[in-house]
Parts: sequence; structure tokens; C-alpha cells
Amino acid sequence: MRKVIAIANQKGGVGKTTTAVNLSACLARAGIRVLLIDFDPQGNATSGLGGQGQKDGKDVYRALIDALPLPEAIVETGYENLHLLRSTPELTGAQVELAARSDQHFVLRNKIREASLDFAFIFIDCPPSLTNLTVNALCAADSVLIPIQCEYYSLEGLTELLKTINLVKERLNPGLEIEGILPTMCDFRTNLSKQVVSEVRRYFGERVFETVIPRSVCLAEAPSFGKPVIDYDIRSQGAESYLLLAEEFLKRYRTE
Amino acid sequence: MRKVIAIANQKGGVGKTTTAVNLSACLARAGIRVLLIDFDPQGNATSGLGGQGQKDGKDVYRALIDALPLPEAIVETGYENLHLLRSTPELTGAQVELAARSDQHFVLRNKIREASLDFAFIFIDCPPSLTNLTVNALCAADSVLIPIQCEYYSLEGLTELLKTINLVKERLNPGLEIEGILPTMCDFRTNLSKQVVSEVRRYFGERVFETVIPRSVCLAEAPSFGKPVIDYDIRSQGAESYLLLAEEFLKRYRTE
Ligand SMILES: Nc1ncnc2c1ncn2[C@@H]1O[C@H](COP(=O)(O)OP(=O)(O)OP(=O)(O)O)[C@@H](O)[C@H]1O
Ligand SMILES: Nc1ncnc2c1ncn2[C@@H]1O[C@H](COP(=O)(O)OP(=O)(O)OP(=O)(O)O)[C@@H](O)[C@H]1O
Ligand SMILES: [Mg+2]
Ligand SMILES: [Mg+2]
Repeated sequence: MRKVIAIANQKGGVGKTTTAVNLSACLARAGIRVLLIDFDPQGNATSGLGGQGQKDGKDVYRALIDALPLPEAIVETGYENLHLLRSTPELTGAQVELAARSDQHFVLRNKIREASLDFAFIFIDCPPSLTNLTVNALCAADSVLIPIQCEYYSLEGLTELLKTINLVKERLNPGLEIEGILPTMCDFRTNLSKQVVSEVRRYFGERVFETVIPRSVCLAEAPSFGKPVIDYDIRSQGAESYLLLAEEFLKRYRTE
Repeated sequence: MRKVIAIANQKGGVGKTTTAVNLSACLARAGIRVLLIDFDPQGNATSGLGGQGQKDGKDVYRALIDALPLPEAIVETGYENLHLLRSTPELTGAQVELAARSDQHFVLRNKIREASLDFAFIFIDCPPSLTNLTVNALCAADSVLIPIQCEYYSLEGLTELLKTINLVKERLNPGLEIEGILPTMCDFRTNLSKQVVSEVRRYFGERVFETVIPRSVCLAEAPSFGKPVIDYDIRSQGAESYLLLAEEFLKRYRTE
């Protein structure tokens, strides 16, 4: 069984990278082989796992544009079962280069398909935009995990994102499903968070994860040490919530 | 005197829109004529001022691509002295259409120049990316205001952004300056915020605003009412900090 999951939302700063890094790390800790693809030129998932600044030419730009085989571009992270395809700022240039190709939407999908990788889950951390990098990720994915901040602007952008997902499903990737909507940075002392979560559950019902990620400063501190939060402070609320999310996530697949 | 200021940072969720809406509103309240251009297809600055959903065809896409004269596209906001050029999701399509033009980087600049607008300040709220929408804004601007969250990922992206700004300054817009770096969402109870602010001040010295914007839930609540925070709750810390920022900002220009 292998599943490819894009973590996407064009709204900025909603917890895409934090979810990509920490969900992958929790699953890897449970003994599951996971690959994290950093598909954002900012490279936050790369540095969140301590992988930045290496000059060995192993990164997603080289794999996509210079045809470096995926198994050669993928690196270890120092965390058992967790592997990484790093991103670099050159990936910004890939937007233009991909657009010139006849298979422009399927470059990443084809790359993953041609390499017989033995990961149970492949996560793709997307940039905050609906340009062809995110479209490539949606075409490579079996499903989309959508983090949303418990705030107004984030809620507003959800309709636009779902429109784009439906378009990709209709025209490019009929198998694309929604993995779930994940409320993040929730501060239940405020009415705003309570209102947004209840509105999202009313609207999207079953598609919303039961697990809600609280605002927890450890989640913002851990990246400066290049560590997932379970390695930085496993007793923190942030770590606990992502461990719970990993459990809820696995329940969906265990039965298969 | 007229000054065009781009509010930009490719890192998502750092407070670009919140700064664009609230700094504009505070300056307008002080009697200064201000135009806010929403240059993000997400349209958060438009809805932050209650301007979303109008079907009158007055928006930045129509002005750029269909050649609607700027004075006709600009609308009032209900706040004296504050005018808005709305954004719509079609702006996403403009990225491709702009790229096909010979003057691709200067379409917004030329549009502003050909309309003799009588605003003291024109702010441009940018999307979270370094694509040609942000480049257009940097080419139209006299200076760039850079909000940064008091967290690690935001700090990391700053170097990449400054590289892009220098490239635009060298090749496209020699007059481009840095208006300032604005620390936002600071929670001084945490070491993380203290460390990031002190690191930014050490690195960038004078270029960092003295005013620091605290994390204040009113700033996240106000947009759901389509109001700037000074209209939503003027006694809140969020409102106070943006009024202080407007004062600090004006001191730079008063002397001229
Ligand atoms: N639950 C949380 N509690 C506290 N801080 C958080 C939480 N989740 C994320 N953060 C912090 O908030 C900021 C934004 O999160 P993150 O970078 O993961 O969002 P993103 O959606 O990936 O952003 P971008 O749109 O730029 O890719 C980061 O500094 C991160 O450390
Ligand atoms: N100082 C603050 N205190 C509390 N919440 C804030 C503050 N500034 C912004 N916010 C909230 O944080 C979220 C991100 O802010 P905002 O949308 O302004 O960032 P942005 O940089 O414009 O995001 P994007 O990259 O998507 O354009 C919003 O929900 C906003 O309401
Ligand atoms: Mg990210
Ligand atoms: Mg914004």
C-alpha cells in the first residue's frame, strides 16, 4: 500500500509545513516508512528537519528539471523511517520551466511513478499559492490534507481551494480525494477559534479531523533546532496533538 | 508628495494584509488620503475592509488586463480618506497574462503613473510568493515594508526576500528602498519572540521599526466584521500598536 498525500492551502501561514514535518515524524516513530517531499521554494520543511544548506545536489529541483532519479535525490533525516526530498530556492524557477513542458501538470506524478519507492506514505508540503507547483502536487496525490487556521481569512480561502481541487479532480486527476480538513493553531480561550471550528464542522462534517491542533509555542520553537516537536519536547501539547493526529490518520488505513 | 509602498514577504501568514489594512486605516483617520491596492488573488485586504463580493467589475484585474482606467476601478471604503482597489480570484490568471507582455514587470507601475491620482500614500498588499505579481508591485513601489512574524521560519525567509529586492533594485527599479522591517504577532511572554526581535535588530539595525506589533486576538477578529481594528475595538492592544506605527511612519515624512 502506498499513498501520496498533498498538504495544501493557498492561505499563508496556516500550518502546512508544521503538519507535514510533525505528522511524518509521528508516523515514522510508529514504525511506518514515510517520505516527505518539500515542494515549497522557501524550504521550511527541509530546515524543519535540519536538512538545509547541503551542497550535494540532492533536491527536488534536480530531480524534476535535471532528471536526477528520485531514489538518488532522497536523503535520510536522522529519524528512523523518515526520508526527505529537500527543496532549494531554485524551485521558484521550476514554475516557468514546468509550464513549458507538454506534461507540465504530471512531472512530479511521473517521477514518483517511475521510481519504485517503498514508502507507505509520501507527503508533499505545498507553497502558499495555487500555481503549477501546487497543481503538480495535486496531480501526484491520492488525497489532499488541508490545514486551516482557526481564523477568518483562512476560512474565507477554503472555498477557493475546494474549487481548485474539484477542477483538478475533474480535468487532471479523477482519483483525487480530500484526506481531511485539519484545524490548527486553535486557542480555545478565544471565541474566534470556537466559532471557526464549529462552522467548519457544520459545513464539512466527516471531512474534518476529530483531532484539533492547539496553538503551542513548542511547535514554533522546534524548527529553529531542526527537529520535529516529538524530538524537541515530547510532553508538549503540540507533540501530543500530532501524536493523536497520527493515530487518527492510521485508523483510516489500518483496516485495509 | 506621493509615495507607493509595497507590503511584501513570500513567507505566508506574517501579517502583510493585517498591516496593509490597519496602517492604511490609521493614516486615513489622521486625515491623510490613502489608496490600498489588494494585489493578492485571495482578496483578504478587500474583505478586511468589507469590499468583497461586489459584481460591479471594479477590480485590479479589470484595471490591469482589460485596461479599465484606475480612477474608475478605485472604490470608497466607508472610511474617510481611505480608498480601495479590490482584488478578485481572476487575478491568479493575470500571472500568465502578464508574463506574455513585453512590459510584464511594469504593468502596475505604468497604470499608477498614467492615472494622476491624488493620494499621499499608495499601499500594495502582496501575495505570499515571489512570482510576477510581487515583482510588479516591487517595480511600482518607491519602498517595501516587510512584516515578519517573530518566529524561526519567517526569519529564515528574510534573506531570500532581500536577495529578490536587491535584484529588482539592480535590474528593474533602481529607486526601490526598504521602508522598514516590522516585527508582528510578538508574544513577549515567550523567549522565541524576544530572541527573534533582538536578532532582527542586531542584523538590520535602523531598518527595523521601533514599533512592534503584539499578538492580539482583536486583529484576527476584526476582519470577520470587514473592519480595521481601530473601528472594531480602538482600545485593544492591536489598535494601539498600529496607531503607534502610523505615528512612527508619519514622522519620516512630516519633515519633508
Ligand atoms: N499549532 C501551532 N502553534 C503555534 N505555532 C504554530 C503552530 N503551527 C504552526 N506554528 C508556527 O506558525 C508559523 C506558520 O506555520 P507554518 O510555517 O507551518 O505554516 P505554512 O502554512 O507552512 O506557511 P507557508 O504558507 O509560508 O508555507 C510558523 O512559524 C510555525 O512555527
Ligand atoms: N498581531 C496579530 N495578532 C493576532 N493575530 C494576527 C496578528 N496579525 C495578523 N493576525 C492574524 O493572523 C493571520 C495571518 O495574518 P495575515 O493574513 O495578515 O498575514 P498575511 O501575511 O497577509 O498572509 P498571506 O501570506 O496569506 O497573505 C490572520 O488570520 C490575521 O487575522
Ligand atoms: Mg510552509
Ligand atoms: Mg495577505
